[in-house]
Amino acid sequence: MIILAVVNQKGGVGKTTTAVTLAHGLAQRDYHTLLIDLDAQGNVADCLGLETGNDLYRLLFPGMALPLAQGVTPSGRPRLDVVRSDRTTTQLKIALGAADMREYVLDDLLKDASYDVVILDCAPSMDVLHTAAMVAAHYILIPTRLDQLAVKGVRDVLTTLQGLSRISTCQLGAIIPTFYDRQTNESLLQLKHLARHFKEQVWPPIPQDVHCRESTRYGKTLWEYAPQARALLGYTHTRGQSVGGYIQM
Amino acid sequence: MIILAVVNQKGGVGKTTTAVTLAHGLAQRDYHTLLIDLDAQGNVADCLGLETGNDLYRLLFPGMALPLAQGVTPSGRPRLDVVRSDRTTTQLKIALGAADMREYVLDDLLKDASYDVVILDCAPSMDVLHTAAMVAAHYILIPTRLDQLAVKGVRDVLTTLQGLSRISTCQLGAIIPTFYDRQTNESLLQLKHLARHFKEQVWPPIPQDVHCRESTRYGKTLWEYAPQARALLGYTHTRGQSVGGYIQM
Ligand SMILES: Nc1ncnc2c1ncn2[C@@H]1O[C@H](COP(=O)(O)OP(=O)(O)OP(=O)(O)O)[C@@H](O)[C@H]1O
Ligand SMILES: Nc1ncnc2c1ncn2[C@@H]1O[C@H](COP(=O)(O)OP(=O)(O)OP(=O)(O)O)[C@@H](O)[C@H]1O
Ligand SMILES: [Mg+2]
Ligand SMILES: [Mg+2]
Repeated sequence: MIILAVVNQKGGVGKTTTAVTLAHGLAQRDYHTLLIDLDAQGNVADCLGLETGNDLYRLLFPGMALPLAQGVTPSGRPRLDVVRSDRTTTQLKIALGAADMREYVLDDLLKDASYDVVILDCAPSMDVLHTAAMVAAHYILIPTRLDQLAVKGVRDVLTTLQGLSRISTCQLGAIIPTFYDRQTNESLLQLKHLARHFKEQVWPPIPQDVHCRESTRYGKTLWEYAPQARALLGYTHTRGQSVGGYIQM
Repeated sequence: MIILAVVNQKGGVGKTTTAVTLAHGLAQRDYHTLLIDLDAQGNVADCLGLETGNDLYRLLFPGMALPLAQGVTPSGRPRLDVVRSDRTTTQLKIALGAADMREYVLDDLLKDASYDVVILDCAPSMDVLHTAAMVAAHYILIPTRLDQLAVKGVRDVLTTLQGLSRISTCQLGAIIPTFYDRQTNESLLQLKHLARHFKEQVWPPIPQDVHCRESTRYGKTLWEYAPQARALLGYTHTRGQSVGGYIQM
């Protein structure tokens, strides 16, 4: 079983879009996948067209600790299960703040899980669940918009990861540039800046694509709503080979 | 003195851009303005071309409580002072979590302040500083992208505000649609949806404008970097009158 955490303290960079698109993509390729929402906004459920719910609260609240199987919600897509969040996740974070061994709550929850892949969608803040995700995960994926503040967010995540090295073996999986817009200079400039610093850890970019916003409105994943979307297939170059897009995953 | 809090739990909707642009705009119109960064990312300092710093930590850490005047940093622009944040703001939040009367820390800090306007830039998370900001503020401004998840964030903020009515007299000031892109249907659809629900509390939109990202790279405000930027002046209609943009504030 592989555990991936999708993180960036910077907000609105495409964490949830990446987590949902990746999770459904893997489920379609026969991987048994669990997607866990660690954000009180409950956006994972919104993107899948589900009601938000207190699954995470019921699974992790100190002293309650339900077995994983009792807290999981079917997503309505084959081989994809979900642990939903809602406003109760804010209460959960407050309660965990004072609990012993709080960094290991997700590690413990997933110990006996029987999935091929688990994907953790993090909130845009350095909180107790963010730390627990980086302790439980094998790799982190860092989506980033191509702007100065989001790229700074990438460095912040890597600093936090280094600070956890005594209790976590998690490594950087990939940096995923999102909202890539070929027309503007600024995108290209920041992409070059990322590639210079992080070299092959930077994946080809995900194009800016209005289908992402539209699919959320219909509660469908990109694979269901617009299988030909640029955000999935990337840009096609003159030689016919395509670069970027979620399909490269 | 008027205190405004710029909030939306949804990330990347333009909170910091709105807070910095508004603060500098007011300072240029002779209002003595204080801008406080409540987010551990420290993006307010980045947008003003300053080093991030632990001003907020030194002002609010339980038991330390420096007087406001000793924690404020000059912004380098006339009539605009700043209280910066950095990673220490994360430690501050943990310490405040256990403190008595934590909801009033900002109210107490600003009691004797001698500014015309104070602007609070909030992090994208429902934490102790977020609550304290909504207790200290007279009005909240809610920037929102024109997509389903950010608009849901607007309703979340208003639910939180209602929940605080016993300890706060803060009211909704305005909902500010950002990243408005006339070409896409999705922007128009969500704008109409907002206007239907919130009526005259929705301000004319702020156009999508690459100058926002570029100005951050140079550490300049929009007023300094691109005074003719569309995000400032809005769209000009055929009859010559302009709609939207930060200038309407
Ligand atoms: N490549 C893209 N092109 C255009 N829009 C996108 C793209 N990726 C995501 N979006 C849209 O941008 C908005 C923000 O994305 P998303 O919610 O995934 O970011 P996030 O990092 O999870 O945000 P938060 O920090 O609030 O958790 C969503 O409405 C989404 O549909
Ligand atoms: N109207 C706009 N058009 C284009 N880009 C914009 C606009 N407003 C803000 N931006 C850019 O989008 C990015 C995100 O904006 P900003 O950091 O202000 O959002 P935020 O809500 O404060 O994010 P966070 O939730 O992380 O605090 C920044 O790089 C900013 O320059
Ligand atoms: Mg998200
Ligand atoms: Mg911000």
